[in-house]
Amino acid sequence: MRVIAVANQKGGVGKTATVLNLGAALADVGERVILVDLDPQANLTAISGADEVELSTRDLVLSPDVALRDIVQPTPVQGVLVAPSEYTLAAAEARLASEERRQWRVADKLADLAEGTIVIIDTPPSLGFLTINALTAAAEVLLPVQCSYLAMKGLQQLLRTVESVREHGNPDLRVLGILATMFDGRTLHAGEVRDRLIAHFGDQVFETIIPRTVAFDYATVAAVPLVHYRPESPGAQAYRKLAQEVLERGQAS
Amino acid sequence: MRVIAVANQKGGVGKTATVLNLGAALADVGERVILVDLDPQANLTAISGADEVELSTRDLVLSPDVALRDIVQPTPVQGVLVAPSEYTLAAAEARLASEERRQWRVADKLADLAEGTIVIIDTPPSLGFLTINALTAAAEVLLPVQCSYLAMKGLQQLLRTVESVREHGNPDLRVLGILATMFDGRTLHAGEVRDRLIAHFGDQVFETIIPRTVAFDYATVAAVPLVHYRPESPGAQAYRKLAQEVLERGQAS
Ligand SMILES: Nc1ncnc2c1ncn2[C@@H]1O[C@H](COP(=O)(O)OP(=O)(O)OP(=O)(O)O)[C@@H](O)[C@H]1O
Ligand SMILES: Nc1ncnc2c1ncn2[C@@H]1O[C@H](COP(=O)(O)OP(=O)(O)OP(=O)(O)O)[C@@H](O)[C@H]1O
Ligand SMILES: [Mg+2]
Ligand SMILES: [Mg+2]
Repeated sequence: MRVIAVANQKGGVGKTATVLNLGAALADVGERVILVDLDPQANLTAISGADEVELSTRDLVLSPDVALRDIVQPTPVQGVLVAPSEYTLAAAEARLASEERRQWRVADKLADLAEGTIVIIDTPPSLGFLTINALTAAAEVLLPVQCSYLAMKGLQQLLRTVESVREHGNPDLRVLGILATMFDGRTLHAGEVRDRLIAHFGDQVFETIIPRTVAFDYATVAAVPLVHYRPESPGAQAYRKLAQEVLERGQAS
Repeated sequence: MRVIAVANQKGGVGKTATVLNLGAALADVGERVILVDLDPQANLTAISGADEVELSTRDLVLSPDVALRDIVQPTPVQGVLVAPSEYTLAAAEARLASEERRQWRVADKLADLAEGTIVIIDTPPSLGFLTINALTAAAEVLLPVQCSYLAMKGLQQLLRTVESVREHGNPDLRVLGILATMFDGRTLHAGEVRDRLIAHFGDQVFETIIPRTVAFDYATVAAVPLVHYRPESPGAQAYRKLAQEVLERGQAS
């Protein structure tokens, strides 16, 4: 079993698009995938067609009796289940403010999954309680990074948070990789930023580059991952290539 | 005096770029501007060159004795001051969890500003404590909206939050306007989304459209607002036009 958190506190850098499309691409090559929505804004949930939510990740986090199998729902993608969220998840942090093991809530619920399952966790644009839960539950973290200047600054703080989670309870957590997203090939700027990422982080940076393309928005409107909506588009091909890199890096460890 | 909150819980839709460039464009036509950073990620603070922060919005929110004049710093833009933030602001919410008037912390500190000042508040990508403080302190809220499908969904929840703030303590709060940002003119999609915004919200939607252009990233690297870094670029012209609309809408009320 692999548990991968997708995290970056900067907003709108492609976390949700990555969880959705990486998940679909892995399922398309035979993997069993569970996508866990830990963002109260529930974008992943909405695009996965799971808007009628009875039990959600809010219940998973707050109620000891609720297991992951009680909340998962099918998605339009064969082989992909989703554990949906809803906006009441935002109140979970305050409800758990004085509780024991508050950062282990998600980890405890992933303990007894079937062998060979790949869990991918979507996180909100913050380094708060929910993201810490995701990082504590995961063995691997994938960092989508938009190729812009602000993204580099945020990455340093994000990596400090990853280090802090390793020291305070999850020493197994490692960086699966850094993914250049929303790459605008028409400009020099994006390439310069990615070069700087590689200079700094070497082969932690995935070879795959996710191009900026409007096809992602059309796929969102259709509530279908781009890898299914337009399988031959550059964005879809990139996420299939990412899936291969993720599988290879999983075997190497 | 005018207090304008810039808010949208979706990440990366141009909140900070709008605060920065609208503020600079207003100062360029003679207005006195204070930018207030209420985001613990402190992007506005960093781009305003205020990285050496002693007292910040965290102290403004937590300490009764700290006034706005104690924390504001000059910026590279004549006529624009910044009230900087830093990541410790993220802990403020938990510190105030049981306090009285916790949503009035910023409002109380804006009470005695000079006539004619325009305060613009930058907010984090969430509908939590800090955004509620901004909406409670402001008389007007500007909503930057990226022209994509997810943006429309988020807008409804954002407007419900605005309504809730009006009912629970700030009946003066009104929507100053809805701003189409990161508009990709090369595609049909952006225009369709903006048409839908206008169909739904009529003349709440600003006439100004902020185009998507890589010049914003170059300006960020230079730590200068685009309206100063490349005054003749389409993005700079758009924010100057927005400043005019903001001034006109202020007189109408
Ligand atoms: N490669 C891409 N090219 C163009 N648009 C993209 C791309 N990836 C994602 N998008 C779109 O950009 C917007 C932001 O992407 P997404 O929601 O995946 O980011 P996020 O990091 O999850 O945002 P948040 O921080 O708000 O959760 C969405 O409308 C999405 O459809
Ligand atoms: N019109 C535009 N065209 C191209 N890039 C832009 C534009 N406006 C902003 N950007 C860039 O896009 C990124 C996101 O913008 P910005 O930080 O202003 O959004 P935000 O809503 O404040 O994000 P967050 O939710 O993380 O606070 C930044 O790197 C910024 O420089
Ligand atoms: Mg997301
Ligand atoms: Mg911002």
